[in-house]
Amino acid sequence: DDSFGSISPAEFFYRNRQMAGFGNPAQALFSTVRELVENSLDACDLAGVNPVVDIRVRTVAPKTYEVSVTDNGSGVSYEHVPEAFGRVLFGSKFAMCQQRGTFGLGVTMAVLYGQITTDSPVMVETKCGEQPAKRFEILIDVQKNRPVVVSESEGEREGPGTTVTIRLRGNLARSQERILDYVRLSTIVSPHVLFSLSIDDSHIRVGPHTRELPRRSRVCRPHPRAADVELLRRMISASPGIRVREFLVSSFQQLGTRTASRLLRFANIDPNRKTAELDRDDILTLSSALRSFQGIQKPSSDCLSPVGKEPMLTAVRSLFECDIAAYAVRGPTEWNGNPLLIEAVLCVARGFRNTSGSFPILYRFANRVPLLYDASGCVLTKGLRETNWSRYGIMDLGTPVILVHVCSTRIPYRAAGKQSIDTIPEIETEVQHLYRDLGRKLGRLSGSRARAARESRR
Amino acid sequence: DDSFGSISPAEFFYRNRQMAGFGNPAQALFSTVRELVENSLDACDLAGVNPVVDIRVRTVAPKTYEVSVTDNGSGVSYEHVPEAFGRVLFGSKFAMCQQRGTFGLGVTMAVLYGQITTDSPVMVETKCGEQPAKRFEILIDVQKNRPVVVSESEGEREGPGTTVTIRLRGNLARSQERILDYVRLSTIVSPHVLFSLSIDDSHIRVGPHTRELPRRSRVCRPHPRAADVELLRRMISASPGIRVREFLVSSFQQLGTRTASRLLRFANIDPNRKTAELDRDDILTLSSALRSFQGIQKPSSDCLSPVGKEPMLTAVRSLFECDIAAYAVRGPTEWNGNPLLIEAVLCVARGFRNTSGSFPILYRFANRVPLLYDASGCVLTKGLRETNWSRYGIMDLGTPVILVHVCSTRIPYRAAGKQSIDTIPEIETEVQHLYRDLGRKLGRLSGSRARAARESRR
Ligand SMILES: Nc1ncnc2c1ncn2[C@@H]1O[C@H](COP(=O)(O)OP(=O)(O)OP(=O)(O)O)[C@@H](O)[C@H]1O
Ligand SMILES: Nc1ncnc2c1ncn2[C@@H]1O[C@H](COP(=O)(O)OP(=O)(O)OP(=O)(O)O)[C@@H](O)[C@H]1O
Ligand SMILES: [Mg+2]
Ligand SMILES: [Mg+2]
Repeated sequence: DDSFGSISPAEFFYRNRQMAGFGNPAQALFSTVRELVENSLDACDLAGVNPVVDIRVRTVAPKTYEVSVTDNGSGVSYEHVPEAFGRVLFGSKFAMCQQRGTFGLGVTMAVLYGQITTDSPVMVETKCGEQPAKRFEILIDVQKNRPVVVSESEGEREGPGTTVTIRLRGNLARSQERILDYVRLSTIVSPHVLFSLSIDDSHIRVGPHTRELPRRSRVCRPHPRAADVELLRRMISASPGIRVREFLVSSFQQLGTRTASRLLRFANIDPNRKTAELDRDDILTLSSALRSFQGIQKPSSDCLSPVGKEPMLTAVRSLFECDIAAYAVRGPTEWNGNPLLIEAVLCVARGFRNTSGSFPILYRFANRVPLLYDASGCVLTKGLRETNWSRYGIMDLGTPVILVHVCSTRIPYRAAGKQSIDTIPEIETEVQHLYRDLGRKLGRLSGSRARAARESRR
Repeated sequence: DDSFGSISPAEFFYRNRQMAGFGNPAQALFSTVRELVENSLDACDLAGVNPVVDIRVRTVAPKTYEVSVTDNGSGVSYEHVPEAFGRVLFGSKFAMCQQRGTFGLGVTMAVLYGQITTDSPVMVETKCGEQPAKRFEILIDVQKNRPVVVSESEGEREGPGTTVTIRLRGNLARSQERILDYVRLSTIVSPHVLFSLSIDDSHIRVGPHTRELPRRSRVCRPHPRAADVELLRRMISASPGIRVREFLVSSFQQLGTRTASRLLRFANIDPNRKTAELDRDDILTLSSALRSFQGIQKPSSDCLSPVGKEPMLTAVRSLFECDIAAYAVRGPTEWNGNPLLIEAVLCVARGFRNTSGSFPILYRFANRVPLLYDASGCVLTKGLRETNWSRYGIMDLGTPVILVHVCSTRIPYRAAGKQSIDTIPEIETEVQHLYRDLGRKLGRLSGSRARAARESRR
């Protein structure tokens, strides 16, 4: 009875850190690198610069490493640094637009893991806008889910950007390959980034493959398909005094006055009633109508940030030796009202070990991030296995390689480590269509190439 | 910049409900049943009664269901009912002993899902100890992660226990089979329970297979292997004024005075120093010593609750038509200091479709709960595929079926839906040993049966 109590979200993720990708030393080292790199890339998107991301992994003791990631992004403004790094479920990426970060959890998990394995605080050096550069050392009070600022001092950096340094126990021998793959594959979906990766004495540079910066994703209004009862109630309490038709038009995307009128007629709700007057049955009816009415356009793609055909093909060709390559895209559409677009490249590559599979080799990406673990349960892998690739005549061309990139304002990850996407029906459908489109496109390309080869031999 | 903020844990799991098993209507209906049933079974364990659990799923509208689960367990005391059902990360099961519940999340997710799909509050009727029966209707304020008590009134039930009723959108056609499997398989690991399951007009009763009640698991002190820096610091701040050797002996299990003295000598720490005087290097050294010193016994199994050989074999034989069956157990041992035991039955069953696999059919269980989703990434499935079953001569005996039950004070689930166990090295090792033990045992049993058959034919 006095056994009842709460735990903080930090305590939850401390106890269950394997759900966030910190369950064993090898994966924790990988997750630390990827959480820091993704924050740097999001910050560079904000800053609108040609991103330069420098990653250093240095062995400081047996199975103990210092990971340091530096970027020329927007920096973090001071009043937010302690909570950004020392509080779980705190961040700047909760709005509805495509970004790599989404939970306000990632870097704090790395800080937590470093702290529990080496008792070291995170070191953050950042310069934001006109503020002078500052340096912080931060620990996390896990039970209270709040930061402990160990020290705060002047920083040395001259331009805007951030360096984050974490010391942790890991297993470099078992995660080095994956860290290398992560950085190389990141250039497929962030082809405009210059990555520098140093692991002890080895050093590589990858990218950029393109100079052009991607268009920034914008925050969009929710789409009608997103209107479950909870969301609808929140939107109504934000606009209590207006008429329901004006409420719909001003609160949702893709709802003009005429469509809103037809929807309200379909739902049998008087368009002139005030939102505050809607009772519980009206709200249920309206929610149901918004999610089933057929006259509504698909969402706009302003809030998404796909790589696009030319940059993605260029990046794939820089990374792989491709004979032929095809690009296809599905969307923008939506899943539960979240804008969704899926793009992919299918190519025939040389230089792979002879893989006697009946499927192409699959590389998965979501919101401009490579997914390297937990492939077996991912919707992208399931779709791969359910596609009959041999009918396109591509399985005997060489090694087919498919790189799939899912873009959404919300990715339905299966766990907080963001390595695998849930089998949501709408996403499954789009993936299946996309794979078939790609199979046909590459089949035609290879067919015409074979014909051209025969022509030239005559 | 004003984009910085926090979200509550309820908001986190609202946005990411697929991580908790509520990503689509079919799985949400299943998850609602399982979360309620597991709470009922934990409550019956506390009450020390022969459990009677009544489950009703009733279609109330197209794809809309009322799920109601009734138990004769301990009940929920009133002051805690609102938060138990209307607050995420609030519960009574955070202590270190084996229980089905662990996060303080499950029923609140079902309440949340019911609320956002049907706008209905949960209905809880409960009687706890000498308190009179009470009935509550509760909604959850998702953004603030706190309950909203819609109504509170007298209840009708006469004996201790609880009924929880939730209305939600689901997809019964696609989850009915799994709900039936869940209830039947629950009798393997909770063989003392009487389950009554009604789905619209159909009704089944399953169990009990045994009358004897399981021994209750007890809360144990942490094992030295659990002493990461965070845990050690917390334990030290709970005992600041005592000498470090006494601290070790009183705070940890399996550490007597002699072993503690040897460990402190190994760590080069004076046993007479006060814990409050230990500096940061001492704490790091002590943590490392506790986790590597070789002279410490494995944990006690008091905090665990395995089914045991006879009850498990009895239950398997009641559910499956088995020709031969073998039981094996590994442990108690530990993973990251968490006490761990794994038991399993391997049998040759009749009545299965001819499965031309190279592995036995696998049924997975953790802490007396069947795991029915996400098999592909689970450590139990991985171990199955890595075992060479044919060498035991059992793959041609009929349909081999293996039922594996992992018991621990903490199960490293891969996601909050608790359907799949992470590949933690210590657990992987125990699983592999267990499968081989079982293969040999069943091989010998079948060999001796074959010999007996030949003898009787002469
Ligand atoms: N290198 C950086 N440059 C600028 N801001 C940063 C940087 N690293 C972290 N931040 C800020 O700290 C916040 C918290 O980071 P954290 O990784 O915990 O969450 P997130 O990136 O928002 O989401 P996720 O958990 O999905 O990674 C971010 O939202 C961002 O505002
Ligand atoms: N049928 C019941 N009988 C008695 N207590 C109950 C019952 N259902 C819920 N509770 C109480 O409500 C609390 C919250 O339940 P909830 O399912 O959210 O969390 P949990 O069971 O502790 O952990 P988990 O999230 O892993 O299920 C429980 O800890 C328990 O104390
Ligand atoms: Mg992040
Ligand atoms: Mg529970």
